[in-house]
Amino acid sequence: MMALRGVWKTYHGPAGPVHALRGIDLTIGQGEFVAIMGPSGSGKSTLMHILGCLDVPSRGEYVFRGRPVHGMSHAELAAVRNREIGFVFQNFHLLPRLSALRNVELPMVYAGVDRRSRRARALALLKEMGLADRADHLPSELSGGQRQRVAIARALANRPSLILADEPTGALDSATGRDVLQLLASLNREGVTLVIITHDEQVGRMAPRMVRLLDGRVVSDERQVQG
Amino acid sequence: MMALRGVWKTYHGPAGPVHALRGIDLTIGQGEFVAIMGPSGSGKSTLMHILGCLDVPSRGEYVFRGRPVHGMSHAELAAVRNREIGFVFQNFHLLPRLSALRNVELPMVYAGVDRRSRRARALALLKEMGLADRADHLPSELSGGQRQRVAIARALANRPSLILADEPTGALDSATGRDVLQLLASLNREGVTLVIITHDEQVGRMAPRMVRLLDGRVVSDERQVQG
Ligand SMILES: Nc1ncnc2c1ncn2[C@@H]1O[C@H](COP(=O)(O)OP(=O)(O)OP(=O)(O)O)[C@@H](O)[C@H]1O
Ligand SMILES: Nc1ncnc2c1ncn2[C@@H]1O[C@H](COP(=O)(O)OP(=O)(O)OP(=O)(O)O)[C@@H](O)[C@H]1O
Ligand SMILES: [Mg+2]
Ligand SMILES: [Mg+2]
Repeated sequence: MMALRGVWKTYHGPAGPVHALRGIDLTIGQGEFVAIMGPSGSGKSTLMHILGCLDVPSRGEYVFRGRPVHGMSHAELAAVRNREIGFVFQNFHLLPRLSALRNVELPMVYAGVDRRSRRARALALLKEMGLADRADHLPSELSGGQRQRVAIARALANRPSLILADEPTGALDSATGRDVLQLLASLNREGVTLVIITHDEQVGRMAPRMVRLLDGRVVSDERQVQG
Repeated sequence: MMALRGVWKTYHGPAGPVHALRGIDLTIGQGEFVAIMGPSGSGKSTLMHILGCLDVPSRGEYVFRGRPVHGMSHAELAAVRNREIGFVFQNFHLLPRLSALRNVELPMVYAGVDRRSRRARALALLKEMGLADRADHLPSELSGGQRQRVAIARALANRPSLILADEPTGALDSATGRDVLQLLASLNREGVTLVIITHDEQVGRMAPRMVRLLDGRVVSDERQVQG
């Protein structure tokens, strides 16, 4: 469903060009569960932004569900992201002036879901994340791990067919992290495509497939026994 | 050097009072290395803000180096923080319009260090963090783990006698995380007091002393064999 071919991403940094991705070939099929690992700075978050149609390659092609992404208009890309993709960003990107509840409702607002249904769904998701009693708190009134869980709840709001999660358990204690991962794994068993960036080898081992980056390149791409 | 007695911290949240700390008794001596662990929302970051004189208890006392903190003026607290304490915050709190280099220099600017010395020290710290070639990048032009390392470099800038680090390796791959922890452990061997909040049991085991929080209380406080 997603095919990157010869993808480069170059930033024009203050000290000269930074080639964050250097010729990535990667195909991920519908319903797969892929872990992406690699050292800090190796290009994982950049790769996720391209997979999620949030950014465009500097070179190469990205075909998403049979459609070349560079051929899509801004409006089409925004619609694809809203309806089909759930994002958990490395630094959450919650809206600071909206409560946890409103943050989780936001993708449903854009998708045109009626008020009653989106409120019910947002509350159910927060409850699943153990945050029912934090629904009205602003992000600044939440702990780091609580913000991360709000970001996860928001990613699931529109029941996306693809979830891109950048270190979704980074701020969580192991018990809470395990609950979150089991929820994501169960969504994958229902057919949701799941791509998780992680620094945690234990988390990485849960996926049937492991892609490792180094300096903007794929250095290994392997099936693995899950454990 | 730091003694909390009967410390409560109550936030007035939108859904009613939240008792983030509920009667904390904790004494940490000069030169100790303490790990603080506990579930998401258990009060760890709140505890760190009180230890670091960034916030005041709602009830109870905090004596820092023999001086009751509630007796200090704003100016005195700011001076203590700047000269004696290095903070690594859970969400980094880098200034978005300053480069990595300038962010690391900032505590030294406040401490009155001359331009040449602070630039040399900031560059040396960034080099130690593997970020020499990112000195002029803004935080938005850095990866998550690179921002974390800039935050760590900044915490060390004024050679503080106390380092309070809230999940300092959360965004780092294991190799980079290990390097950072070894640097912090070596500072502790030189006499720096080190308090690390972590969700990672492996990181926690590196400290000779482990304090665990649950629902705003200390539930265990133990010497442990380091490993
Ligand atoms: N806007 C930008 N301008 C210049 N360089 C950038 C920019 N954004 C990212 N970079 C650089 O691109 C490289 C890849 O960044 P990316 O965020 O993809 O890494 P990552 O693998 O997610 O790292 P981490 O594990 O630390 O989160 C980094 O070296 C970073 O400094
Ligand atoms: N400004 C605030 N108003 C209301 N409640 C708050 C506020 N700040 C924090 N809280 C609540 O206080 C509790 C403790 O927060 P704290 O950030 O200390 O937790 P933590 O142990 O660091 O969690 P994590 O591991 O997720 O970072 C949380 O339940 C949080 O929702
Ligand atoms: Mg990243
Ligand atoms: Mg915290």
